[in-house]
Amino acid sequence: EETSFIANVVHAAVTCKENEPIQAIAERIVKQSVNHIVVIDDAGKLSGIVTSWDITRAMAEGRKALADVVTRRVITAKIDEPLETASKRMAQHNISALPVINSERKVLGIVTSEDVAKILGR
Amino acid sequence: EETSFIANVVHAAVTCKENEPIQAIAERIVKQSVNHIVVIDDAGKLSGIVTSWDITRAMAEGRKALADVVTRRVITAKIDEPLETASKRMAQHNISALPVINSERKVLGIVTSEDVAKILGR
Ligand SMILES: C[S@@+](CC[C@H](N)C(=O)[O-])C[C@H]1O[C@@H](n2cnc3c(N)ncnc32)[C@H](O)[C@@H]1O
Ligand SMILES: C[S@@+](CC[C@H](N)C(=O)[O-])C[C@H]1O[C@@H](n2cnc3c(N)ncnc32)[C@H](O)[C@@H]1O
Repeated sequence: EETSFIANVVHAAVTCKENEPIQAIAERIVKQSVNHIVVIDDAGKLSGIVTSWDITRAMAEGRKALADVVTRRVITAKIDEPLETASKRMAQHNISALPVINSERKVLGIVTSEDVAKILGR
Repeated sequence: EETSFIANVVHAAVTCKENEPIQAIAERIVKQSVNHIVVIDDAGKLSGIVTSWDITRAMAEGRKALADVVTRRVITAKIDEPLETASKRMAQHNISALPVINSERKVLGIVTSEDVAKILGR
């Protein structure tokens, strides 16, 4: 097996801005059929991540504002790193996606555990 | 690389019954830190699946009853099949988990794309 890199599996991230209501984020998750929404600022830089798990937590805890459920300390990946390293990082943190960013924290895309699992089934 | 089987990665499924309120399911997803809840009947047999994605859809569409969001036609796996086959099935249906059942549809556990991704990072 030759080594896969993030560049081989990364795809466009579905994004949102800080000031969007939770309802709009929930609708985007459903419409785009994804579990992860990357929060970006006006320059396209990473400012957080919100997932269907976070929306579920908002419902479970009766929280209404996006700022209450967004994860700020985001675990990320670089475009040129081996997929194996990124998989280990997801496993270590019990997370199912890594936004891919450049050295200026601009969001280039996202890699999910579903993308990685597809490699095994190739 | 030797072949992995479902038996090597299956783990206990977090379950619920048909008559539980959506709020209780949302709380279980958060408390157990999972994305997939397998719906079982009183004999422990498979009757559906509900995920954090479905809870997000309930919020997006203002649905209140579990019966409105549960997925009934569940794609499953068998304990003795190769993991590669199961990975292909998840990719084909764009889903991130497979309840593992026996010939009587009793739920033995679950395999997620996160479990499969961990194999790559091993
Ligand atoms: C800890 S996981 C538990 C459930 C499941 N393993 C999953 O990934 O959905 C759920 C939490 O992880 C957070 N999360 C997802 N991807 C993340 C990432 N790349 N960096 C930091 N947190 C992340 C989500 O915002 C959510 O609060
Ligand atoms: C089509 S996926 C799209 C988002 C993402 N790929 C994921 O799996 O969460 C979301 C839907 O798949 C359904 N689903 C998850 N696992 C399933 C399974 N094993 N069989 C049938 N449907 C399943 C969920 O109930 C939910 O309605």
